[in-house]
Amino acid sequence: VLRAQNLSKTLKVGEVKVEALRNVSLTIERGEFVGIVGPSGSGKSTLLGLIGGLDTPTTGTIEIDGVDITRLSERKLTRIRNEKIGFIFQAFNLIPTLTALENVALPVQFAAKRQFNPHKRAKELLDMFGLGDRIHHRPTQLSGGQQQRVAIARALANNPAIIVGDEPTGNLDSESSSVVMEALRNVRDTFNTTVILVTHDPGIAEQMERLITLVDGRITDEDARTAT
Amino acid sequence: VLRAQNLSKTLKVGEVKVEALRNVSLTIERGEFVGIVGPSGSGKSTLLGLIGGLDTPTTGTIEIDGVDITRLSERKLTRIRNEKIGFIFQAFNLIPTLTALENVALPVQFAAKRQFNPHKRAKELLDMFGLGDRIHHRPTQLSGGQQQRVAIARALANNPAIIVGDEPTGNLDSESSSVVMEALRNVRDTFNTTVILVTHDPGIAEQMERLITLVDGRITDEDARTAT
Ligand SMILES: Nc1ncnc2c1ncn2[C@@H]1O[C@H](COP(=O)(O)OP(=O)(O)OP(=O)(O)O)[C@@H](O)[C@H]1O
Ligand SMILES: Nc1ncnc2c1ncn2[C@@H]1O[C@H](COP(=O)(O)OP(=O)(O)OP(=O)(O)O)[C@@H](O)[C@H]1O
Ligand SMILES: [Mg+2]
Ligand SMILES: [Mg+2]
Repeated sequence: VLRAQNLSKTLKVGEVKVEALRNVSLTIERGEFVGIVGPSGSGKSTLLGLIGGLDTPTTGTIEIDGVDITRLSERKLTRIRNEKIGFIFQAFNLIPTLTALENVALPVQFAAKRQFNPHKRAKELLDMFGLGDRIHHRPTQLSGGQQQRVAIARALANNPAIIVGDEPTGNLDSESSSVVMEALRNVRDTFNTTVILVTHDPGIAEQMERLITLVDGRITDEDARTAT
Repeated sequence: VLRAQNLSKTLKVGEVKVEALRNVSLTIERGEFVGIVGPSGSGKSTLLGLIGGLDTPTTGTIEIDGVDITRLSERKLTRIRNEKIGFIFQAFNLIPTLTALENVALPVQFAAKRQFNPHKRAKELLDMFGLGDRIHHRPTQLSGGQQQRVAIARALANNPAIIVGDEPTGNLDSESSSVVMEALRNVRDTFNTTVILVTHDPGIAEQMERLITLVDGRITDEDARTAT
């Protein structure tokens, strides 16, 4: 479902060049449950931003279901982002003026073909993550882990084909983490959703079926393994 | 060094009241290495905000070195916050228009009695955390874990008597986490700094010498134990 070839991303800080990603290639099939691990600063968020269609590479291509998203019009790309990809940001990126319910309902309201009643769908997801009594809170009225769970619910809202999560359990206790991982396994088993998670947590990494390791912007290790 | 008595914090969302903290009392001595644990939403960040002088309780008192900080003028409180307390925010709260170096130097520049050369002190701390080649990057030009380390360096900058950290390793890989914990143990052993950390990471919790557990805004468990 996802094929990245020779991805490089170079950023500039004043005169200095930072090579955040160097010649990264990978292929992920439909329904895979993949972890991306590596040291802080190794390029994981940069890679996720590219495969999630939120950023463009300096060189290289990214195909989602055979379509090269680096060549699409902004309008077509926006539609793929809304319908095919659910993205969980490392810093959550919730809309501060909207409540938890409105934040999760938003992508459902924007969907070209309506699958769900937006507020009903949002309430169900927030209930699943234990936030039923927080649905009218705005992000600043939520704890860090509550904001993270709202961001996760939002990514699941349109039942997208691909879930991309950037350290989705970083602010969660073990109980909340289990609920999140359970939900992700569930959508994968039910809908064959592809799940790609960046994590620093060994406990999460060992639940993934395949691990890709990034160091200094390169893939250094790919180990296909079966989670126990 | 720190005594909280009967702290309660009630927040309002429209007509609904949320009791984030309910009658919390605790005493922490100079040089203690304390962990605060508990489920997401249990009141940990709220408690830290109160003991760090960043927020005021609905009822109750907080004494730092015998001074009730809930009764101080803003000017006196600001000075205590700058000189006595180093605070690491769950969401980092770096100044987006300043570089890493400037962010870390800032509290040193504001100190009433100058202990260090601000930029030299900032560079040393950033080097210690592996960010020597990122000192001129602004927060948006840093990875999540790099921003977190800048926030930690900033908290250490004035060599404060009390370090208060809200999930300081949540975005860090195990290597960077070890460097951070090493640095915190170091200042405690060298200067008898009091270190209070909120964490969801059992690996960090087991390194603390005492654990306080919060559930639903109350302390449910206090276990003084020696870290192995
Ligand atoms: N806008 C930018 N300009 C310059 N350099 C950047 C920018 N964004 C990121 N970088 C650098 O690119 C590298 C990769 O960043 P990235 O955010 O992808 O790391 P990461 O693996 O997600 O790290 P973490 O685990 O800490 O979140 C880092 O060294 C970072 O300093
Ligand atoms: N400004 C606010 N208005 C209303 N309720 C709030 C506000 N800030 C926090 N809360 C609520 O107070 C409770 C405690 O929040 P707090 O941020 O202290 O939790 P926490 O223990 O730090 O959680 P986490 O581990 O997820 O960071 C939460 O249930 C949260 O929804
Ligand atoms: Mg990252
Ligand atoms: Mg918190």
